[in-house]
Amino acid sequence: NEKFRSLSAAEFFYRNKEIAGFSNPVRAVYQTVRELVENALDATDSHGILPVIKVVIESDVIPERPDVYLISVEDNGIGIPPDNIPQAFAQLLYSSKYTIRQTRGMFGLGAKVAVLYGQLTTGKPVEVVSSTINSSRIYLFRLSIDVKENKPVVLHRTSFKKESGWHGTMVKLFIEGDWNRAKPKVYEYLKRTAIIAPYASIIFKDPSNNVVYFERSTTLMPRPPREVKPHPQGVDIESLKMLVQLTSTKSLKDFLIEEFQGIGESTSTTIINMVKIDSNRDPKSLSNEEIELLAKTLKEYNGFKPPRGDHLSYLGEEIIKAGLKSVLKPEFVAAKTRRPSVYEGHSFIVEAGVAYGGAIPLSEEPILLRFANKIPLLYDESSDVTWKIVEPKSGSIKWDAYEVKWPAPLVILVHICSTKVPYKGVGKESIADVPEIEKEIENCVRDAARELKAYIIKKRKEVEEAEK
Amino acid sequence: NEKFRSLSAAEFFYRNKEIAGFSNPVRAVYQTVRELVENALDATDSHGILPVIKVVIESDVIPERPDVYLISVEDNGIGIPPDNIPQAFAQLLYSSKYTIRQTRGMFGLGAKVAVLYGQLTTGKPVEVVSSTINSSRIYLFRLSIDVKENKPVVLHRTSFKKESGWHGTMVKLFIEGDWNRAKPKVYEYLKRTAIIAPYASIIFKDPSNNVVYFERSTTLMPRPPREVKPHPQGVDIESLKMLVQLTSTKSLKDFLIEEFQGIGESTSTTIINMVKIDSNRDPKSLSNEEIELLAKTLKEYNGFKPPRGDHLSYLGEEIIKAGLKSVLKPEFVAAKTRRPSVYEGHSFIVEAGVAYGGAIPLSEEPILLRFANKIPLLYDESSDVTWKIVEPKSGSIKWDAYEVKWPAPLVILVHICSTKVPYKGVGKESIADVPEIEKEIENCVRDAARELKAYIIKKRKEVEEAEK
Ligand SMILES: Nc1ncnc2c1ncn2[C@@H]1O[C@H](COP(=O)(O)OP(=O)(O)OP(=O)(O)O)[C@@H](O)[C@H]1O
Ligand SMILES: Nc1ncnc2c1ncn2[C@@H]1O[C@H](COP(=O)(O)OP(=O)(O)OP(=O)(O)O)[C@@H](O)[C@H]1O
Ligand SMILES: [Mg+2]
Ligand SMILES: [Mg+2]
Repeated sequence: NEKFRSLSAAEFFYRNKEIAGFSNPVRAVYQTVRELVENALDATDSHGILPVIKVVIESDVIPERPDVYLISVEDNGIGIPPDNIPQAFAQLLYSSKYTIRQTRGMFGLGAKVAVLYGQLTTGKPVEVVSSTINSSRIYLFRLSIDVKENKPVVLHRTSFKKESGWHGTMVKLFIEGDWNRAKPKVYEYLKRTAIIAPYASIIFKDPSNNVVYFERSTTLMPRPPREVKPHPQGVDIESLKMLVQLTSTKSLKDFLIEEFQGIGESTSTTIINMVKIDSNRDPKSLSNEEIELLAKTLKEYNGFKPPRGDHLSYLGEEIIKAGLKSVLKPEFVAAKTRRPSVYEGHSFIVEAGVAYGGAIPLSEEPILLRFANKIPLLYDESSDVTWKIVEPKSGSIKWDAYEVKWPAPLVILVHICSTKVPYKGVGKESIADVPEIEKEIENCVRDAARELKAYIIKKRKEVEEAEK
Repeated sequence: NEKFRSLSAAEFFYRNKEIAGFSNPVRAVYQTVRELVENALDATDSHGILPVIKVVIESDVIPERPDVYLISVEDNGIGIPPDNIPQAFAQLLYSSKYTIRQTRGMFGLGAKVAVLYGQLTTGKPVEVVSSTINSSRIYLFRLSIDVKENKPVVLHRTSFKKESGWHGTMVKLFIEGDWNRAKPKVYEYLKRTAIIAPYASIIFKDPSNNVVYFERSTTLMPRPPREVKPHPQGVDIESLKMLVQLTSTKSLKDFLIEEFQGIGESTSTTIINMVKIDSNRDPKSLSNEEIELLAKTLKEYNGFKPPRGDHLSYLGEEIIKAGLKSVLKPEFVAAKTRRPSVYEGHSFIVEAGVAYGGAIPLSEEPILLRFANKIPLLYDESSDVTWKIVEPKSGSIKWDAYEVKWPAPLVILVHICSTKVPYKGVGKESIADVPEIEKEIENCVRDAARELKAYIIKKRKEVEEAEK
């Protein structure tokens, strides 16, 4: 007889930690560092704070367990209110980033899966110290996760008066790992973070006591991303039902104007005439059939103002070119930031850079640097939609049409920013094949490749001239 | 001010359907078919029933919505009791497969994510008809998912007296999809299912009204997989705590013998002496430190009986060779089924086949056919740990050492069966880099490759002889 039962979210990720990127002790070190660093960056640059982040990995922290490391990450961010700390670190699917705003975090899982992995491999709780900007106290918690119930177990809680103006968060947890194999990935991650967030200062001390100071190269920070309303294009039936449930508007006309970006008085009237519903109807009185018709109409109508991108935080062509130049010392760089596009109600901006020649080594394939919401993506390159586009053999881009012959000295940087990045997995390593995004990435890389082609042709002409 | 909140599992997968394989309308058709077919196969062959599965995809089922299809899958399996049907199809993380037994399903998500995707793209409920083997009634439900609460909404329930001996399940749901692009993948999936489950009969009718009958080629079924206890090797602290909570044994000695496979009286005594805990201690009286010590000791002890594989359902070398021969018409086939190994308390068996020459076309890379628990894996090949091993340029296997020169006519089949397949993602398309599994796959492919090498050398000698 089949035994049916349900799992909590904590049990699900406990049983299937590979799904969250914790597939082996090498990856576990990398994943723990990147989840904590991404939280630290979200707590700083999304709030206009110049990030100062300290990362420490120590070995030999538990007798007779040489494979266990203590990982600590500290930031000068906005901190976490004490009432939210237990759930933030010990209840899966709990987050402050479930809004329509461009943040690195989006799942409400990262910190918790690291804590869970630490707990199941070492039995140790996580320690969190935090203080918000206006708070007069600093709070310290030691927490573990009640896996069956998916709720926090507060093992220790204390607080002390804040003497200084410190604000921020420090997270310390023990995990079983393999530092020697993880080392190159962790260093690569921090280096690429420095490229994409040149205003961040990161201090890293590794288990051999090496200290590396990734010092900020600018104090210029991009404007922080803003929270926005959904764009009506591609809004589905379910989210429309949820918006109807949550709205405080009292008429369908106001509902359309207030709950969406890009719908003004006249567009609202146009849509209402298309669905033939009274504009004064209380949105909560709409039947399921009416909501389905409204979803279908919003999806098919193509008269909306295009999605805005001013709530998104992108790099811009100058920063991309400067970053590629300083790191790669190429002969040529080009960059392109596309206008905003939209998929499923979420605006997104694709930007790309190409760097060619100079100190870049020859290779049979382009070197691809992928970023999403300013997160470096290092694993799963070949399942990423971007690789599908740029890879030389069967990719959508035929490189010889751009005068690139393999082996070639070519680096391609691609950055996608959006209020929702469609990652393939919870471990945030590759981007899914979403048609609108695939099209934009291809067009963006082609834009930059066209400049490269012009340069290669010009160079070749110069060489031919010189030979005459 | 940051707004913290929690999500239900349904909300999480609603917001992040790419994580479950529903990244675009092409993939959605494929994913819906495969999730339902895998449920049908689990309900039949895991219970000794020769599977008869009918799959129908119809178009033009909703006026003015040419992109919506009605997908129906019917099986002659064990059926679902009426009390479990609502949660089985409309509550995420609900399953009868959360046991230690080799099944295709493992997450408690597949059917629900398909229902959720159908609901958000078409607004339509799922219809389920089912009757268990001994039941005198057939039950019909129409269900939708309350996304916010992750619980079923029963829109309609009825039942009728069963006149015949019918037992099984039929699932019907509407989804937005792209049949034309999904078609080759769906057909490939059904073909490969026929290779790996030659005892199953599958009838498929597609939107053009083509009917394809994948008739069973044998009535010989492998022995159904059995549920087993965990193997003590690699048991972690958290699962040890859970076993302690659930056990009805009253002494540590009995706990070790009863709750694990591979531990008898003498091994139990040995372990108890290593941890220096009284063998009569009630397991529920163990402190956290004692459980951690026990977990560490179980992990490091290497005197356990090796994991059994007789609860696993593998193909065997004859079936693999027969399958490759009949489908590919090669010049040469070899196959190897490895002995059982274990990772994190789960036994697993790797089997591989190579087919060479004959009707196989030349290619710069091997054609890789991947299977896990008798599920064909079609997507994300390049992020699968198996591809990392066999790919010609930088894979772990240097093919020229086996006399294979590219381009070559080579097909490699790899099948992993386990009580837990470590998929990289909820969409079950590629296998994660688990060190124990990676090692076994490499050794298994090498075993088969060695036979290929001997064949190629022998053929070359015959040719050289003939030329003299
Ligand atoms: N260093 C930090 N500073 C401030 N807040 C933090 C910090 N780390 C975590 N948090 C808070 O805890 C929440 C949970 O973090 P967690 O990493 O688990 O999820 P997330 O970042 O929201 O999403 P994701 O799973 O995609 O990382 C965050 O949403 C944030 O509110
Ligand atoms: N055709 C079927 N016949 C019998 N039982 C079924 C059938 N389809 C679904 N079920 C039952 O419903 C449960 C939920 O199915 P679902 O596909 O959502 O999860 P699963 O198969 O357990 O795991 P996975 O997410 O990996 O597929 C199954 O565990 C099984 O008990
Ligand atoms: Mg996070
Ligand atoms: Mg299933």
